[in-house]
Amino acid sequence: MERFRQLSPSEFFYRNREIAGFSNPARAVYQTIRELVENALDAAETHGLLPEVRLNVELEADGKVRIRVEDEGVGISPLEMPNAFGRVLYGSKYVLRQSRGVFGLGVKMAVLYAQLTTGQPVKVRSSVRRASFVYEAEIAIDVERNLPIVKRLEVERNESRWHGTVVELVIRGDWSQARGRVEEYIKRTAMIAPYANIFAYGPQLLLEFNRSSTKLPPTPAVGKPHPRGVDVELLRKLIEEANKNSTLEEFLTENFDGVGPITARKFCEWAGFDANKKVRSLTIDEIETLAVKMQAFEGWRRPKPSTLSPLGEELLAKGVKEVLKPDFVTAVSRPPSSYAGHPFIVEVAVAYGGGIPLSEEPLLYRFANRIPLLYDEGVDVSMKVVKRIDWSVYKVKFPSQLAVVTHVCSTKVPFKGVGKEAVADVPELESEIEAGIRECSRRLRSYLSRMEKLMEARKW
Amino acid sequence: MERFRQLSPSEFFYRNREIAGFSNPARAVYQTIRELVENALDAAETHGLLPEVRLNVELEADGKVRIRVEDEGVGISPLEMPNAFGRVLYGSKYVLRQSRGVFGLGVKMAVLYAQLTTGQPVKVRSSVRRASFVYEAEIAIDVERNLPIVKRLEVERNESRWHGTVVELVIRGDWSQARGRVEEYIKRTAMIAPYANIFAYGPQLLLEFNRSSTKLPPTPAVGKPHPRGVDVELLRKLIEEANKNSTLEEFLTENFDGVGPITARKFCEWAGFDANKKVRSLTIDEIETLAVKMQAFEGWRRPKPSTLSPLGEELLAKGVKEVLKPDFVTAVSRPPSSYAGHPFIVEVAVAYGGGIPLSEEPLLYRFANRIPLLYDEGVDVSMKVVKRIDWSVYKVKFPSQLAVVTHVCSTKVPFKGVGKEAVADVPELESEIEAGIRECSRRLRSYLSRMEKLMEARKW
Ligand SMILES: Nc1ncnc2c1ncn2[C@@H]1O[C@H](COP(=O)(O)OP(=O)(O)OP(=O)(O)O)[C@@H](O)[C@H]1O
Ligand SMILES: Nc1ncnc2c1ncn2[C@@H]1O[C@H](COP(=O)(O)OP(=O)(O)OP(=O)(O)O)[C@@H](O)[C@H]1O
Ligand SMILES: [Mg+2]
Ligand SMILES: [Mg+2]
Repeated sequence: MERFRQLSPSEFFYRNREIAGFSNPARAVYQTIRELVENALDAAETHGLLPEVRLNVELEADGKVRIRVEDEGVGISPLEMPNAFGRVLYGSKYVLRQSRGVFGLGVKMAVLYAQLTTGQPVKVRSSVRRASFVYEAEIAIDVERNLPIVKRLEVERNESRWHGTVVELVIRGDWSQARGRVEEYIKRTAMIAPYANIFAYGPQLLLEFNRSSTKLPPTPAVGKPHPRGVDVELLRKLIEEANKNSTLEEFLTENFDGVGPITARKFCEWAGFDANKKVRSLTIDEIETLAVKMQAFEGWRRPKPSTLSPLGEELLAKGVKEVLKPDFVTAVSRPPSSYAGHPFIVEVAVAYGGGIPLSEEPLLYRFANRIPLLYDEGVDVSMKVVKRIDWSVYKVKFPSQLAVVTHVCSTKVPFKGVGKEAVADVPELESEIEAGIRECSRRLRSYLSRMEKLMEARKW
Repeated sequence: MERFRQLSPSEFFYRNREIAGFSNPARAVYQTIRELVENALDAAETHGLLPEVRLNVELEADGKVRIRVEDEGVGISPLEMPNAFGRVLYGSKYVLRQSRGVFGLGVKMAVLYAQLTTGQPVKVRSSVRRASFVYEAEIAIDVERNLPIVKRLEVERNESRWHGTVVELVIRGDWSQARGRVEEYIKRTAMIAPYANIFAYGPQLLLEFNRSSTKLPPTPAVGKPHPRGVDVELLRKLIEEANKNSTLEEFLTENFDGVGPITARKFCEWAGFDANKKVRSLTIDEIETLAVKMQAFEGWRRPKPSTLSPLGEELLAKGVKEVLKPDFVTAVSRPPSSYAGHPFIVEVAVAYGGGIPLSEEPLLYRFANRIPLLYDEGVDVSMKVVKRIDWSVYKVKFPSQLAVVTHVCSTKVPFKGVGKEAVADVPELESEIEAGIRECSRRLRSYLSRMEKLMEARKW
C-alpha cells in the first residue's frame, strides 16, 4: 500500500538542492557566494544606493569554508530577518520589478547547505537607514516545518550610523575547485556593474574593483501586470479581491499596466463584453473568455519599461572596457520589447582585440538582470544565437579575439531552472538578442575594414 | 520600504511553471501527457502489475485540448485523491525506491495549467484492487493556500471489479506543435517498457503497442539510506526520532542500508566513537563529525540494488529491436554502482543499420528510470559522453545508421531540473555510461568486421 506524505517547501529544496545549484562541494561554494552577493547588490541598487560589497572567504580546519558578505545596502528589519533567512519561499522580490532575486529561495539554500554540512546557523547582522540600533541574529531552519529557529539575537547601539547587512555562514565545500569560477563571477559582476565597489578576499583571491562611474542606472519601479500576460487564475484572484461594485472597465484600468478608460472600453467592445458589467458577477466561463480575449487583443499599450533598469550603452561599454581591455568595443541597448506581458530589454556589447584571449569561437559572456551566468551555456538562448551567426560576414576569422556580451533585463527572465544559469529560448527574446548582436557586429565590421585599410596604407 | 511575502508551494510553482516544463502552449501539452502517463506506468510497475495505459487526446472548440489517461494500475484511495491531485508537494514516491515520480509535483502542475488556462478542474476516477466502489471526483487547487478544492464527488458500485485510475483535464495548448514530440515520447516509452500495453489516440495520432513480453522487471523494494549519503540534517532528524536508549551501534544498524553490528562497531572504532554511547547524547559538533566520518569511511557495504529495477539486457534489446528495427542490436546492464550513497545501474544498447535513419552523428535515445528524455540534450551527461567518443575506433563512419540508447536507474537520478529532461554529469555516473557505451561498441565493431569479411568473401 502506498504511503502518502506532504513535504514542506524547505524539505523539498533540501532533498533536491542540486536543482538549485548545490550539486557538489565545489559548486556549493560558488552558489553560496552568488546568492549572498546577488542579495547584497539588490539591496543597494533597488533603493538607489551605490553598491559597496565585500566578500571574505576563509578556510577553516577539516574542509570547512567560512563565507562572509557585507554590504552597505538598505538593510533588513529585525522583524523580517528570521523569515527572510529562515523560511523558504519568503522574500520581498515577488513584485513586478527587475531585480536579481526572484524566487525567495536563494539565501535559504545557502543556510540549508551550511546546516546540512556543518550544523551551523547563519549569522546575520543588519541595520536599516537612520536606525539607532544594529541587530545580530543566528538563524537556523526547521526543515520539516519550514520555520526559522532564532538561536541568538543581540542588539547594539548604531554609533557609526551604519546601514547595511553582513551575512556569514560556514559550509563544507571545495574551495580549490570553486576559486576559479568565483573569481570569474566577481570579475563579470564588476563588468556589468561598473558603478559598484566590489572587493573579494580569500585564499589565492584578491580582487578590488573600484567603481569607474558614480552614475547608477535608474531605479526600477514596481509595476502592474500587463493584460497580455493574464491567465484564468490571476483574473479569478484579482476579481475576488476587487471592490464588489467595480465595473469591468474600472477593474481593467485599476489592475493592469497601461490600461486607461478609453483602451478599456475599446477592448470591451472588441471582446463583446459590457464595460459596465459588475466584474464580480462574471461566471468562470466568462472569466476564461475574458482571459483569452485579453491575451489576444492587439490594442493594448506596450508594457512600460519603467519596471526595468537597463545599463545603457555607455555604462555597458565602460564595464566591458575596464574588465576585458579590448582594442575595440561597441554596445547597444535595444528598444523595450515584451513576451507574455513581461517587458524586457536586451543589451549587447561586442569587443575585439587587446586583452581578449585568442579563441576558435567567440567568447560569450551572458548576463540576466545583471547576474553573470557561467554554467549551462549549452542550453542558453544567447549561445544558440551566437552559434548560428556566420562571423565571416562581419570580417571575423577564427581563431580570433572576439567577445560577445549579452544582457537580458526583464521583470521575468525566463530562466531554465531555480539555479539561474541559463535563459530559455523564448522567440521574442531570441530575435532581440540576434538583432542586438548583428547591430554591434556591423559596427565591428566597419572597424575591421578601417583597420584593414590602415594596414594597407602603411605598406605604401 | 521592502514588502515581504510568503509564497505557498502552489503559488511558487504556478508563478514559475516554465521551470517544471510548462513553458509554452506546445510544451505544456507534452508535459501534461508525460506527467499523466508516467504516473500511470508507476501505478502498475511499482506494484508488480503489467501496465495497461490508454491516452486519448481530443481537440475542442477554440484551442482547447482534452487529455485523458486511463490505467489499470493500483488505483488511489478516495481519502488520498484530493491531496494527491490538489496539493503541491504531496505524493507517495518520497521513499528510497526507483520510480518515475519523485517530486510529488507532476500531476499538480498539469492541474494548475488546466486551471489557469481554462478554469476547469481535473476529473479523477479510481478504484483500488478488490474494491466494491469506484470514486469519481473533480478537484481544483486553492493556489494561495495549497489545498485541494473538491468540486464534486460521486461513488458507484464497482460491478466489473475494475481497478485503476482515469485522469482527465482540459487545457489550452498547441496540439499541432506538440503532436510529433508526443508520438516520439510514446514510441520511446514502448521501447523501454516492452512488457506494457500502451495505446495513444488523437488527431493524427494512432499508436498501439502491444506487449512483446509478459516478463515484468523485478519490483523495486523500499530501502534505507546508505551511510555514505548522510548529512548533518538527516542525522539530527534520525537521532531525534531514535529511541532514547539507542546506542550508536543500534542507531547505525537500524537506520542504514547494509550496516550490521560488526560493520557498525568497525566504523565506530575507526571513527573514534564509543559504539555504546547513547546516540541522543551526541552534541551537534559530534553529529557533524559523525556525518563527515560516515561519508569518509571506506568499509561500508555497497548500496543494495534491491531498490532498483533495471530492465536487463534481454528486455532492453527486445524493446530497441521492436521500435527501431535495426540489423544489429546489443545491450549491456552494468553492475550496480553508487554516488553519494544512492545506488544506480546504467544500461546501454547500441543498434545499427536496418530501420535506423542515416545521420551525421549517433542518434541518442536517453532514458532515466524508464522515462524518455527528449529535451535539453545539450546539458545531458549521456550526450557529453557520446560526443567525446571517437567512433572510428569502432569502425563507424559517418553518415551512419547508429543509435545509442542509455538508461540510468537510481533511487535518485541527478536530474538537472524539476521538468526531468536532462541528467547531470555526476562523475561516477559518467564513467559508468562511458563503460557501457564502449562495451556495446566493441561488440558492434566485431559485427561490422564480420560484415566486412562477408562482403569481401562475396566479391570472390
Ligand atoms: N543583503 C541583504 N540586504 C537586504 N535584504 C536582504 C539581503 N539579503 C536578503 N535580503 C532579503 O531577504 C529576502 C530573501 O532573500 P533570498 O535570497 O532568499 O530571496 P530573493 O533574493 O528574494 O530571491 P532569490 O531566491 O531569487 O535569490 C530578499 O527578498 C530580501 O528582502
Ligand atoms: N494514475 C495513478 N494511479 C495511482 N496513483 C496515482 C496516479 N497518479 C498519481 N497518483 C498518486 O498521486 C501522487 C502524486 O502524483 P504526482 O505526479 O503529483 O507526484 P509523483 O508522481 O509522486 O512525483 P513527480 O512530481 O515526480 O511526478 C503519486 O505519488 C501517486 O501516489
Ligand atoms: Mg536572493
Ligand atoms: Mg508523477
